[in-house]
Order: sequence, then C-alpha cells, then structure tokens
Amino acid sequence: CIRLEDVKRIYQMEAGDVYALNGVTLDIGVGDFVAIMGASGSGKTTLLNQIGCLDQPTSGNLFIEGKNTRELPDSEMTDLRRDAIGFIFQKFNLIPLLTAFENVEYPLILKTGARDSTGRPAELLRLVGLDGGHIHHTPNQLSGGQQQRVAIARALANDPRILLCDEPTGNLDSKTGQQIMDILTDLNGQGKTIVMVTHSDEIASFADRIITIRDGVIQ
Amino acid sequence: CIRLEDVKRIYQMEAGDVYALNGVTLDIGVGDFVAIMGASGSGKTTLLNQIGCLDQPTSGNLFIEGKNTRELPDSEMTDLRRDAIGFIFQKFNLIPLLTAFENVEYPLILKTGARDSTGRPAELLRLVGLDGGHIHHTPNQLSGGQQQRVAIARALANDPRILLCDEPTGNLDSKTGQQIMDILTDLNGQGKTIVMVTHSDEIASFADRIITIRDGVIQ
Ligand SMILES: Nc1ncnc2c1ncn2[C@@H]1O[C@H](COP(=O)(O)OP(=O)(O)OP(=O)(O)O)[C@@H](O)[C@H]1O
Ligand SMILES: Nc1ncnc2c1ncn2[C@@H]1O[C@H](COP(=O)(O)OP(=O)(O)OP(=O)(O)O)[C@@H](O)[C@H]1O
Ligand SMILES: [Mg+2]
Ligand SMILES: [Mg+2]
Repeated sequence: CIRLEDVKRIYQMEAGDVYALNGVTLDIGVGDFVAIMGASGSGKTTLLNQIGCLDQPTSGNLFIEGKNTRELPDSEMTDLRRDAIGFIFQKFNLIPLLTAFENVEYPLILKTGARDSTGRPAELLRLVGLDGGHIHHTPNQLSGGQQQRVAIARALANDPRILLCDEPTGNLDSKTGQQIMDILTDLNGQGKTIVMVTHSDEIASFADRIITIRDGVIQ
Repeated sequence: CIRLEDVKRIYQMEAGDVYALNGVTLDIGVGDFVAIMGASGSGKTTLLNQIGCLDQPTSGNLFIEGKNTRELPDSEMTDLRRDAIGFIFQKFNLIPLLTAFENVEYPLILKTGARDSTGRPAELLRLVGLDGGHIHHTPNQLSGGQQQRVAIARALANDPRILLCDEPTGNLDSKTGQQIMDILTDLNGQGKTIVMVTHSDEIASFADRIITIRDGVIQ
C-alpha cells in the first residue's frame, strides 16, 4: 500500500544541511495500523508529509498503492491527495475564515464541485463530539481540542482509504482522546490503512505495529 | 498573588451565549504550582487568558498581586503582561517572520528598547534543548515540538514572576517533556508562581495542587 525505498529529505540551510529523513525504507500494507514514535525533531512529520504526497523525497522512491509518486501526472497526484488520503495535521491547518462546518464541507465541495446536501459534515462533527452552535464557530472561536476535532472530521470527509494522523490526540483530555481512538479503530476495522504519529505510549498501543524514528532513520 | 472572584466570561454568539467561564472563584498564592485539568472545551485556556490579562471578565473581579485589573491604568497593565507574566500559548503564537532566536529576543527588546547583548536568548534556547543551526530557523522550518520549545524559551525571556503554561508538553516526547518539567520545577523552586494547563496526569503530578474545571465551573 505504502512503500518508501531509501528516502532522504534534506533541507539546505545556511548553517548546514538538515537531514530530516536520512535513508528511510519502510513497507506498510493495506489495512495496517502503524504508530510512529520518536523524539521531537526526529522526522515524524516529515515522513508523514512524504507519505501524504505533500512533499517529495530529495532522493529515494515513494510508492503509493504501487505507483511511484515521481512518475504520477499532476492530475492523478491531486486525486490521490484529495480522495485516497486523509490528513490530520499536527497544527490542524484549518481555514480561518470558514466555520467548523464549512471546513469539514470543503473537501466534499472540492470533490463534487457543489455544496454538500448529504448531511455528512454535520454527521462527522457529531461523531467527534462537536455539535450544536459550535459547528458554526470559526477556528479562533473554538478551543484547541475542538479545533483538533474539526481537523479530524475534515480528514474523514471524503472517506479516504489511507488516514495519516499527526498527533491526533495531542490537545485532547483522555476521555475525548479515547473517543477519537475508538473512531480510528473502527475505521481500521473497515479496512482503512492508518499511519499515526504520537508521543503517547497509551495511544500508540492501539496500533498493530510501532515504528521508532531517530535523527531521520528508522530504528 | 492571583485571585478570581466569581469571574464569568460569556461569548455572545448567534446560536446562543457560550459561558466559557461561569462563575470562577479561585486563589493562587505566591510560589504555588497549580495544574488545571478538564475536558476539551471546559474553559482552561479562557481561564489562563484571564489570569494573563489578555482578556477581561464579562463580570466578576480579577486581582493580580493585589491589584484589581479593572482599575489598572493601561501602562501598568502593559508592564504586568510584559515583565511579571510569562505566557506559553497552546498554539505557540510565534512570530512567523522571525527566527527562533529573534522570537526569544523580542520580549527583551520590548523591555529594554535595544537588541540583546547578554546572550540570554541563546542560553534559554539551549536550556530547552534547541541549539546549533536550529535557532536561526523560522517557525515553519521547525518541528512542532521545536516550536513549542521556542515558545517556552520566549516566555522565560524577561524572568517573569508568574508563568502561565497552556499544555506546555503537548507536542513533546516523554523525555523532552521531562526536561521541560525539570525546568518548571526548578523555576518554582526559585519562588515563581506557575499555573499550568495539562491533559496529562503524569505532567499534572509535578504540581502541588490540581484544579479541575468543567463547563466553565471549578469542581
Ligand atoms: N472567541 C470565542 N467565541 C466563542 N466561543 C469561544 C471563543 N473562544 C472560546 N470559546 C468557547 O469557550 C469554551 C471554552 O474554550 P477554552 O478554549 O477555554 O477551552 P479549553 O478548556 O482550553 O479546551 P481544550 O482542552 O480543547 O484546549 C469552548 O466551548 C469554546 O468553544
Ligand atoms: N522547512 C524546513 N527547513 C529546515 N529544516 C526543517 C524544515 N522542516 C523541518 N525541518 C527540520 O527537520 C527535522 C525533522 O522535523 P519534523 O517536523 O519531521 O520532526 P518531528 O519528528 O515531527 O518532531 P515533533 O515531534 O517535534 O513534531 C527537524 O530538525 C526540523 O527542524
Ligand atoms: Mg511533528
Ligand atoms: Mg485550551
């Protein structure tokens, strides 16, 4: 499903090159639930950005569902990112001028070209425990954990086959965090592939496999 | 040191009023180390913003070091916020166009009116485990946890008497999080008052007292 072959990601900075990923080789099968752990700055977000096709390797190859991302035409890359992959960002990346509801609806509009009439945005927001007036708040009118949950609902909007989660419970109390993990476990049970970065051993234990990264290298 | 008397903070929204704080009465003594816990959306950040004088009560009174914040002239309010209080924000609020170094130096420049020549910014960044080339990266060239640590270093720049921390280890692995808690414990040992919001029982256990908030009311 997801394969990295000796992937390097190097940032060229004035003070010297930063090897965010320094030769990562990794295989993730369809329907796997993988947790990625490692120290702050070790390369977890960089790895997830590669898998999510938001960034390309400096060297090495990345295959998503058997296709080498270097050889994908732009249109196919866009479809992959919009339909096959759902991304929950470490810093949420919600659109500031849209409400929670509109933020979740947005990927649906991108896909179908029209506003949503299925009720899916409200349903997803209810699933992550956000309902009532809050769905019409903009991000800056929501708490940190409420924003995180909007980001989670948005990632699920187009029912992606692959879910990439960058510290999805980092701003949540343990009870709300558990509710989110129940959702992820359920989605994995439906056959979705999940790659989740987390700093919590407790959260990582929901995965079938834990990968540790250190200084851009898988341990 | 910090006293709230029946503080309410009400947001008037189209869908109805949101009682972010619904009558909070609380006393925190000089040199106390208090943890604030509660579900996502329960009012923790709102409470911290009140104590940090970034926001005012809708009703009720707030006293910082014996002074009622309603009666403070603007200049004294500014001094309090700049010199007496250090704030580590849940979403970091780093200045995007400045480097990590410049972000930490900024409060020093605000205070003295001149660029820093004491070496304090570099020293604080080293204290939180950020050194070498990284201190010249801008926030978007840093990992989530590195940004969080820059926010911590910045909060300490003017050696504040009161430190307000909104989930200071939320993006950190346990080892780095422990290093931050060692710093906070040390500062508390020097007599600083610390009010820390956290979702982690482990992190909360470093405090002398745990306050739980639910739906804007202290339990
Ligand atoms: N500007 C605003 N306008 C309207 N409602 C707001 C605004 N800011 C916060 N709220 C609401 O006030 C309540 C408390 O928010 P607060 O940010 O204090 O929660 P919190 O306890 O810090 O949550 P978290 O653990 O998720 O960070 C929430 O229901 C939130 O939606
Ligand atoms: N745009 C960039 N330019 C230069 N260096 C970068 C850039 N983005 C990330 N880095 C560096 O690459 C390394 C890996 O960053 P990454 O964000 O992947 O870490 P992480 O494991 O997600 O950390 P955290 O747990 O703190 O979120 C870090 O040293 C970081 O400073
Ligand atoms: Mg990261
Ligand atoms: Mg908060």
